Amino acid sequence: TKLVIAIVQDKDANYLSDQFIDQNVRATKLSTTGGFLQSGNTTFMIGIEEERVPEVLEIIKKASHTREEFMTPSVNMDVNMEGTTAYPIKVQVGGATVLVLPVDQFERF
Amino acid sequence: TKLVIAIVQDKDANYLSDQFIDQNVRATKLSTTGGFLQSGNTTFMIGIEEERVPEVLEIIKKASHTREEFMTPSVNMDVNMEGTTAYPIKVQVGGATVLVLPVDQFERF
Amino acid sequence: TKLVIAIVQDKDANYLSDQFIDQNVRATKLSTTGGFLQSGNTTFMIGIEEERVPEVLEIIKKASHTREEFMTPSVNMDVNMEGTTAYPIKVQVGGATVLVLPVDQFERF
Ligand SMILES: Nc1ncnc2c1ncn2[C@@H]1O[C@@H]2COP(=O)(O)O[C@H]3[C@@H](O)[C@H](n4cnc5c(N)ncnc54)O[C@@H]3COP(=O)(O)O[C@H]2[C@H]1O
Ligand SMILES: Nc1ncnc2c1ncn2[C@@H]1O[C@@H]2COP(=O)(O)O[C@H]3[C@@H](O)[C@H](n4cnc5c(N)ncnc54)O[C@@H]3COP(=O)(O)O[C@H]2[C@H]1O
Ligand SMILES: Nc1ncnc2c1ncn2[C@@H]1O[C@@H]2COP(=O)(O)O[C@H]3[C@@H](O)[C@H](n4cnc5c(N)ncnc54)O[C@@H]3COP(=O)(O)O[C@H]2[C@H]1O
Repeated sequence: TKLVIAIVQDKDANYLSDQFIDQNVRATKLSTTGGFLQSGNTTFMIGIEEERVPEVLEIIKKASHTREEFMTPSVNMDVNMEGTTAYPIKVQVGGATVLVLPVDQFERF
Repeated sequence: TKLVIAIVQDKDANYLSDQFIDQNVRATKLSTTGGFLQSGNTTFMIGIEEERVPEVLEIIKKASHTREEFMTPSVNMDVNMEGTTAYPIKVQVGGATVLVLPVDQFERF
Repeated sequence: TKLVIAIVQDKDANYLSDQFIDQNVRATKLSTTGGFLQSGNTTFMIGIEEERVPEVLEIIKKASHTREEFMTPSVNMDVNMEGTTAYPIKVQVGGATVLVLPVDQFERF
């Protein structure tokens, strides 16, 4: 057994949870805070057989890797009533930091 | 030193905490969420001398193992005023998932 | 890479966070509860290169070691209006419990 610790953005946490359920990966979720931005994020703790670690890392990567998404900034109606066109802009979202720890003993009571 | 991580049901957490105090086991508690049921549970982190690990696992097992308890379902009085008899039913409660991790260094400042 | 887990008092957490930012130490914060006093404290999780572990322990030690501070107890004005003199008293504050765990694999996605 290994313990996988994955720190992801809140916005990717629910999708990642669903992926774990689909792939029968048991997990526990913690509400955490980023040291730098001081904003909320989510940490998963996953006890998993060693031979399934690559599969779990692949699930995390697909569900929460850093990527660019187009976002249309919310336009403040007061600014310009003449039919404002809000152009979509590219922003970076997501990202996951993952640690795999050795486990001496795993028990279920 | 080893780090024991124990994930237990909220309803067993206080009793387990008391047992740790009685047996002089130092512990830190985290509020966590189950990946599958998405409901709250409790995770303990316990830094303990290696030779006391079996004792700590025994305390966790006794305090929070999966067991059947009789529960009398709360009867809604509106349903049937003719002196309802609520028969006790058997339900499964408790359960603990425990990981023991190796520790390279342990310090108190 | 190693995983440093540091449990400190809430009152030292912000100062320690700032020190980590100054020294470019990446960290994640958890709100936790002490097993004995059942009061809130803060746990940091820090994934760090092995050669920087002594430096991180030194930062934690300086920012949150057990020390004596003078505190002037808040005097309840109702008690004695004749110009109460509240003498400062020495109290113990701070303290950190730190575990360094081995890490098999570290990834950023
Ligand atoms: N080695 C490690 N150990 C423990 N936890 C770790 C870690 N590396 C990352 N994390 C956790 O993952 C979150 C996202 O990190 P990421 O590197 O994607 O995204 C980071 C990074 O792009 C940037 N950042 C963080 N520290 C920085 C620094 N000292 N200088 C410049 N940028 C920084 O700010 C973003 C948010 O950082 P924040 O601390 O709020 O939130 C972090 C932190 O909670
Ligand atoms: N894919 C699946 N298919 C069918 N049934 C499933 C399932 N995943 C979970 N269950 C069932 O649901 C219960 C609650 O799981 P949950 O993930 O909410 O809450 C879990 C989770 O927070 C934690 N946990 C269990 N195994 C874990 C692991 N390998 N790694 C990390 N956390 C684990 O302990 C809690 C209780 O686990 P426990 O095994 O006693 O009880 C589990 C199990 O009986
Ligand atoms: N059985 C006992 N008998 C007499 N006094 C006791 C005791 N257990 C704890 N104490 C005292 O109470 C303080 C607060 O403990 P608490 O468990 O609430 O809060 C603890 C706990 O959350 C964590 N901690 C300490 N040692 C730990 C360990 N080995 N494993 C996990 N968490 C630990 O660090 C916090 C501060 O610990 P610290 O040692 O500075 O300070 C401790 C210690 O001085």
